[in-house]
Amino acid sequence: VIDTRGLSKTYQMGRVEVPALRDATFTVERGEFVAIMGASGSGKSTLMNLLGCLDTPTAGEYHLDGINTAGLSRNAYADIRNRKIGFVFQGFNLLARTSALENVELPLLYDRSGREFDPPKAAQSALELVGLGDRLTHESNQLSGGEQQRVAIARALVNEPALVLADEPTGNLDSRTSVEIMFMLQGLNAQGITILLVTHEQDISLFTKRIVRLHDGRIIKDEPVHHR
Amino acid sequence: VIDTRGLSKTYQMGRVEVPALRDATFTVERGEFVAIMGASGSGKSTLMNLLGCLDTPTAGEYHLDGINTAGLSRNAYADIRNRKIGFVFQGFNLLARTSALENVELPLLYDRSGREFDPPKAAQSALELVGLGDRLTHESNQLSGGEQQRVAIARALVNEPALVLADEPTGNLDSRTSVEIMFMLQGLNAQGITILLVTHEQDISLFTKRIVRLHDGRIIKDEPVHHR
Ligand SMILES: Nc1ncnc2c1ncn2[C@@H]1O[C@H](COP(=O)(O)OP(=O)(O)OP(=O)(O)O)[C@@H](O)[C@H]1O
Ligand SMILES: Nc1ncnc2c1ncn2[C@@H]1O[C@H](COP(=O)(O)OP(=O)(O)OP(=O)(O)O)[C@@H](O)[C@H]1O
Ligand SMILES: [Mg+2]
Ligand SMILES: [Mg+2]
Repeated sequence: VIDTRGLSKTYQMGRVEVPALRDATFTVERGEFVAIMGASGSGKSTLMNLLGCLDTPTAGEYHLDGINTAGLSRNAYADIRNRKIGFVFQGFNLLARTSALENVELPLLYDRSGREFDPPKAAQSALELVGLGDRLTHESNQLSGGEQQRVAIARALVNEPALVLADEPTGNLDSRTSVEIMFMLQGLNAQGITILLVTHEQDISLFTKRIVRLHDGRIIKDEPVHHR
Repeated sequence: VIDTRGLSKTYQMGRVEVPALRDATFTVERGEFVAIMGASGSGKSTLMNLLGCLDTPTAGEYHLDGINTAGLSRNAYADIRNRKIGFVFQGFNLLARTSALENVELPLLYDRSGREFDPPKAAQSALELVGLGDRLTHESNQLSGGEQQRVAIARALVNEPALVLADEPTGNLDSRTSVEIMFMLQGLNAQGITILLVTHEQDISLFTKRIVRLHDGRIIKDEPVHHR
């Protein structure tokens, strides 16, 4: 599903260069469940944004499902994103003054894959899956931090993507709610959905099957989770 | 420092009432270090916003430093906040298109306590204290999630408040950076600064001296941290 070679991203700030990701080479097969870990500022979100086709690399290659993303137009990039990828943003990225239900319906309104969806019904069941069945009408600023985070998770899952990229999906959740979300993600993975999940919590990484560790923009470790 | 009696907050959404905080009665003395814990949606941020004079209760009393906050005008509320309280927001609340340094200087530009500050110097040392000495010129969207969170922490500390209210200050930080922040907060507490900190992580609560646990808007537990 994911194949990167020498993937790099250097941010340009005036004359200063910030090499956020350097030379990342790794492969993820269909159905894997991978945790991306590393210190604050080590390049995790930068990597996730490249894998989610939300940003373009400054060097290296990224093949998604065998397609070389370098050759794609902006529209093709957006199209791949909407069809194949569910992205959970570290900052949630919910629309303000919009209800939880409407936020989660949004991807279905843009879906052009030809699949049949009933947006309000699909959105409601995605919100029930993350424990927010009683918060459907709340707007983003009428929800707690962890509730907003769970709306962002529901939105990423609602159009049944083949690949889920979740950036710190449990950062604002208490342990019990985090475990519920991780069991839910394990269930999706058991159905064949490929999941990459950034986390800084050791306990959360133990729900996955492989850990890729970043340090200063480089992959320094890539090994299976041992306790299984 | 903090004395609440029957403190309650019910949000009104059209005809629906959401009782986020019910009957919270507790006292915090000067120099205490308290963790506020509880499930997602249990009322932690609602309580912190009331204690930080960012919102007004729908019932009950809150005395801050012996002053009954019910009798205060909006200006007096803002004045107390700027002088006495450093607030770390769960969503960071940084100004966009503004550098880390300028974000941290902001409280000093509004400070009317008469204390002498050198804003750029004070802001730089606050950012160095949280490990961001090399990110002073980055704007908010040029910083990682955990770096933004640390700018929010530095901003709350820069005008040397007597009371620090931190809402999930380590939610986006890796373990090592979290520990550095907790050691830094313990150091401030040892100098007599009163700290209330919302966290969902058990490990983080062990750096504090007392845990107040919320469940569905009520205080169900309030006890010292045992291992000390
Ligand atoms: N403005 C609002 N209008 C209506 N309901 C609200 C509003 N703000 C919060 N709520 C609700 O009140 C409850 C408590 O919210 P609060 O933000 O205090 O929770 P929390 O304990 O901080 O949760 P988290 O750990 O997820 O941040 C939540 O269930 C939320 O949906
Ligand atoms: N647009 C940008 N311009 C300049 N520098 C940036 C930009 N975005 C990120 N950076 C820098 O690149 C580095 C990596 O950022 P990234 O967001 O990938 O880290 P991260 O591993 O996700 O961290 P965190 O765990 O704190 O979320 C950071 O040090 C950050 O300051
Ligand atoms: Mg990040
Ligand atoms: Mg909260």
